[in-house]
Amino acid sequence: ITPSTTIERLPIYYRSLQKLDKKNVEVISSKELGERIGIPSTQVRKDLSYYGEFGRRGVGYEVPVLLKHLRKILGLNQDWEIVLVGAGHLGHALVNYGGFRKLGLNINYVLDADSKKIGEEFGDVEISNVENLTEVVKESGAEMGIIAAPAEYAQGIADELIEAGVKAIWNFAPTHIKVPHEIELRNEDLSIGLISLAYHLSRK
Amino acid sequence: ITPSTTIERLPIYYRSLQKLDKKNVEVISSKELGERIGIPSTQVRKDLSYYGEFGRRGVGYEVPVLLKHLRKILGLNQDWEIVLVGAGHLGHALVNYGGFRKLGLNINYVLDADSKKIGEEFGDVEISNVENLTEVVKESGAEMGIIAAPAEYAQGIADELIEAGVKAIWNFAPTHIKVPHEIELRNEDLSIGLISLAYHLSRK
Ligand SMILES: NC(=O)c1ccc[n+]([C@@H]2O[C@H](COP(=O)([O-])OP(=O)(O)OC[C@H]3O[C@@H](n4cnc5c(N)ncnc54)[C@H](O)[C@@H]3O)[C@@H](O)[C@H]2O)c1
Ligand SMILES: NC(=O)c1ccc[n+]([C@@H]2O[C@H](COP(=O)([O-])OP(=O)(O)OC[C@H]3O[C@@H](n4cnc5c(N)ncnc54)[C@H](O)[C@@H]3O)[C@@H](O)[C@H]2O)c1
Repeated sequence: ITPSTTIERLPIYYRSLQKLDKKNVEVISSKELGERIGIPSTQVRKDLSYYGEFGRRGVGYEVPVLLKHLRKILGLNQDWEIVLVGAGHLGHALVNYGGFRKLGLNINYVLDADSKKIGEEFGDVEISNVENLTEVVKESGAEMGIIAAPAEYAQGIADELIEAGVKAIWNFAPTHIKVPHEIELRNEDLSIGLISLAYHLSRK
Repeated sequence: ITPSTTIERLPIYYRSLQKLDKKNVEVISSKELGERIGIPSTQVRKDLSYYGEFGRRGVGYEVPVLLKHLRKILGLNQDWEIVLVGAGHLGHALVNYGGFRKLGLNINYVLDADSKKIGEEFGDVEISNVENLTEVVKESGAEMGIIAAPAEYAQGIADELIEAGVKAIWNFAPTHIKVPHEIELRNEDLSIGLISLAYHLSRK
């Protein structure tokens, strides 16, 4: 069983390897990969060793091969249907962002409660009425939901998403939501980014 | 010198302790704190020990005391002036989000290139013309800049921010920007959140 912190790092390795692959870099050492992403090379080797023998001592990792393995491990070999709830500023930025689609992470359904927004175009998607959440989730077979609505509605939205069959939730609302333990939940707190900049600046 | 990964975890401890403090929890063990945030208790104790003797063996940490120390360590004892460049969807979500201000992280200046947006109200802030970036940064004394503009403009914006005196940059544009090594740079990639959900789901 991989410690949860390794799982947290894998997507970071993946992103970095993707960029290297785009630049046609064929081989990379754990030292150099680690330097690029600020992770000690010992940790890089340890993390990647959980999943198999990828590297060659003294040489490093073959980028295209490792990328292929990571894609499989990370579940990126398939397309994922994602339902977004909350067609506000944050929701718009998420739907607008091309980076997700490139990974097969498709936000094809957007739901909102505001009658002025329902029926509007949002990126390439039409905003649906959140009252139809259950049908939308069932018909799309969406397994992932994103909560980008105000905090006071987050728990209710989570409950409905899970009831309808969603297995993983990405929550941006600044509140603790409760989900059954078999549901994957990730709370995104963008303050962490600003706080770590404040930390570094205050040390100068 | 603290390893960079400890620095990455400190804001997470801080957030968790803040919530505990709000609920008037007085003491917490490294085990329980670790469980709340998915970090092994050994790591929690190791991380916090870099900064002093905060815990008491067999008892744990006094929440208000630890919070006060972390606030100082993280540079949150002061207010920070922040300039945001790119008054789009993402920019709007960041300015809208109350969580930053509560930490003394104040996005008081927003700049854009679109003449239709300049002069518009954006949260409690008026959008300024990005052509005035240098004056805005100098007059505000802003030390942090956020880039929420399209990728093709990110490097140019970063250069100007740094030239004007900004010391730290939070970059959301999906591109690698180059900065002098004394400048703090954090690239935010929200794909990491979705990828880790895909990972967990694909393992079920
Ligand atoms: N976690 C972070 O770091 C972070 C950063 C920015 C914003 N946020 C949070 O993300 C959320 C959205 O922020 P925003 O700036 O886009 O806000 P917003 O006000 O622009 O958008 C919220 C949207 O949710 C809709 N909505 C309200 N109740 C709903 C319901 N019951 N069902 C469906 N839709 C509903 C609204 O009509 C609106 O379109 C907020 O909770 C905010 O605090 C979090
Ligand atoms: N890193 C991530 O995970 C993530 C997620 C979402 C969005 N993004 C990125 O964030 C950026 C903004 O996304 P968005 O959805 O808000 O886009 P948007 O198109 O809504 O907003 C971009 C804004 O930047 C302004 N702008 C363009 N050129 C400028 C310049 N030279 N100076 C100042 N302002 C300028 C535009 O007028 C517009 O208001 C994009 O680069 C997007 O790829 C990243």
